[in-house]
Amino acid sequence: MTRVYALANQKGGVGKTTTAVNVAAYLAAAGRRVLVVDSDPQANATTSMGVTVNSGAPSLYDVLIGGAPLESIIVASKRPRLDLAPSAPALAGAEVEMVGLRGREHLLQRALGPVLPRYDFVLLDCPPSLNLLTVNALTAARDGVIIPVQCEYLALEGLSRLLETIRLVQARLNPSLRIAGLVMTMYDARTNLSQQVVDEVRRHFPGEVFNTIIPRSVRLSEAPSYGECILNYAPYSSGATAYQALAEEILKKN
Amino acid sequence: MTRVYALANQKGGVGKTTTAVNVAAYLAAAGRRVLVVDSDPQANATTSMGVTVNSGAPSLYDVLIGGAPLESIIVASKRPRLDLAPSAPALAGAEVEMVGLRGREHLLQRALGPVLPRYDFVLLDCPPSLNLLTVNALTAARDGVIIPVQCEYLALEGLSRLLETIRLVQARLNPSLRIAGLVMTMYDARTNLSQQVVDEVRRHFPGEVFNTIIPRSVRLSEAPSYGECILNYAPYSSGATAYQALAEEILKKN
Ligand SMILES: Nc1ncnc2c1ncn2[C@@H]1O[C@H](COP(=O)(O)OP(=O)(O)OP(=O)(O)O)[C@@H](O)[C@H]1O
Ligand SMILES: Nc1ncnc2c1ncn2[C@@H]1O[C@H](COP(=O)(O)OP(=O)(O)OP(=O)(O)O)[C@@H](O)[C@H]1O
Ligand SMILES: [Mg+2]
Ligand SMILES: [Mg+2]
Repeated sequence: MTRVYALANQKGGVGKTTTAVNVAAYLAAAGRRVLVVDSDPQANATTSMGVTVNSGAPSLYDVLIGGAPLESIIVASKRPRLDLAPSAPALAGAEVEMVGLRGREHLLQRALGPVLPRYDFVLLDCPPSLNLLTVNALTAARDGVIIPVQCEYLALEGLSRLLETIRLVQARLNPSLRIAGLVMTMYDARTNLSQQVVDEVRRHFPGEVFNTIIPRSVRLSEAPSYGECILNYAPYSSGATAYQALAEEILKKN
Repeated sequence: MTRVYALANQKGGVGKTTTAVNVAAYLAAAGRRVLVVDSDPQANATTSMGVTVNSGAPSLYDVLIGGAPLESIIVASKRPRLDLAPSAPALAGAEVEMVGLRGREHLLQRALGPVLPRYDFVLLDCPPSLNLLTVNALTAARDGVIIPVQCEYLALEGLSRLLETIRLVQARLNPSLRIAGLVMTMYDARTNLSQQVVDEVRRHFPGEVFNTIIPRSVRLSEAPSYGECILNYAPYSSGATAYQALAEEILKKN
């Protein structure tokens, strides 16, 4: 049974894309067939996986607005068993264009249907907002939402709004939506702040925070400039071992 | 003549709020009268300035959607000569509600008109997207947009899209919109990546990058948890001296 997760948090720069791309790579390395869907107009997941962002090439825009089948835009990544449904800048305009479409919140869920049998995991990378693109991902995420939480004070602030949106989507669009887990990211052991934030999040979400904490590691921020996941770029770095451990936790979670 | 700047970049977590709040504090400390307008539903600028985010209290939502005068929501901050027009979670819904309003891109510009004479500087903090809230800020920003750019590879990617949006707003909504400057943020001297990104941005934007580079400093990320700007929280930290220098550069720019 294919597991579909959304990576969502409207707070910007918390590690949604980095988590989606690197967890996907380790799941594929563990023998699973994995699809990453980039539903952010910034197309950072597309770039991070080494695929050129080309405003003329087929992208998720053509699927959501043009009605093209999802498999017509899927491309292979550099790693075996890891595919990508790329984004493009045109997706920024999709928001307004989707508002008028019937079943506008279910567009991604419907597009995913025919390709699910080909994958064991689907990871949906979201933009930093609670807009229609993110709602589409939350509606399609039948196994839940993975919430990256940066170990910073301001990142705590937005969690209650995210939970409210999740509750709304659960009530109206996707009854099986739940929190698959919160992932603490960019942990800096040299500061007290990081540990304070981790403790606070564990207190508010008992039992829902992944054990694996992702440390701040410059290798993780360098890898996208080479179009590589951390497994290819710096497999022995602290960021790599953390994402490997997180992928293993997700595999065990079934 | 009041100077109005927008702090915008659709890439998330690059330091828009941190720059708006701390530059505002140093401009006020230099004797200027300053207003920060928080147009992000996350309300991070509101929290960072020590104002409680309260979904029932008057906020920018009441101004943009309810037509309330801007001065009815303005509150004083802890520092003299520094005021805030607070945000609230309700602003997240404003996007859809504004789409149908006449002159929807000019709502903030019109609301600012009557209060401008009371201030020397107005800083508009934007959410991490190129939506109607950000377009409103770009339309109101008659002195230009200050673009925080995180010293990370992925932060480079989105700049061309931001420039396109600025060009569109310039052509159709605010002919005086220009780039007031790019601010390099979260510079980490221990990595090569930061310097590479700085060099790249200076190459692409000759003469438009502020000399001041904001270093990564944990004090800057701790300050919001006390509702304090860096000037109050850690005035001798590297982050504080950098934002002081940036405020001086902005003062000289006229
Ligand atoms: N653990 C980490 N250590 C160091 N840098 C990191 C780490 N995780 C992510 N980064 C870097 O921090 C920045 C933000 O991460 P990322 O882009 O994955 O966040 P995001 O939540 O997807 O952002 P957005 O809200 O813009 O979509 C990127 O430049 C990325 O390379
Ligand atoms: N120079 C710095 N050094 C260390 N931490 C910083 C620095 N600047 C900002 N931060 C922290 O990094 C995080 C992101 O910064 P901030 O919230 O200001 O960015 P933003 O662009 O406003 O984010 P968003 O896109 O969500 O609005 C915050 O937790 C902030 O406290
Ligand atoms: Mg992202
Ligand atoms: Mg912000």
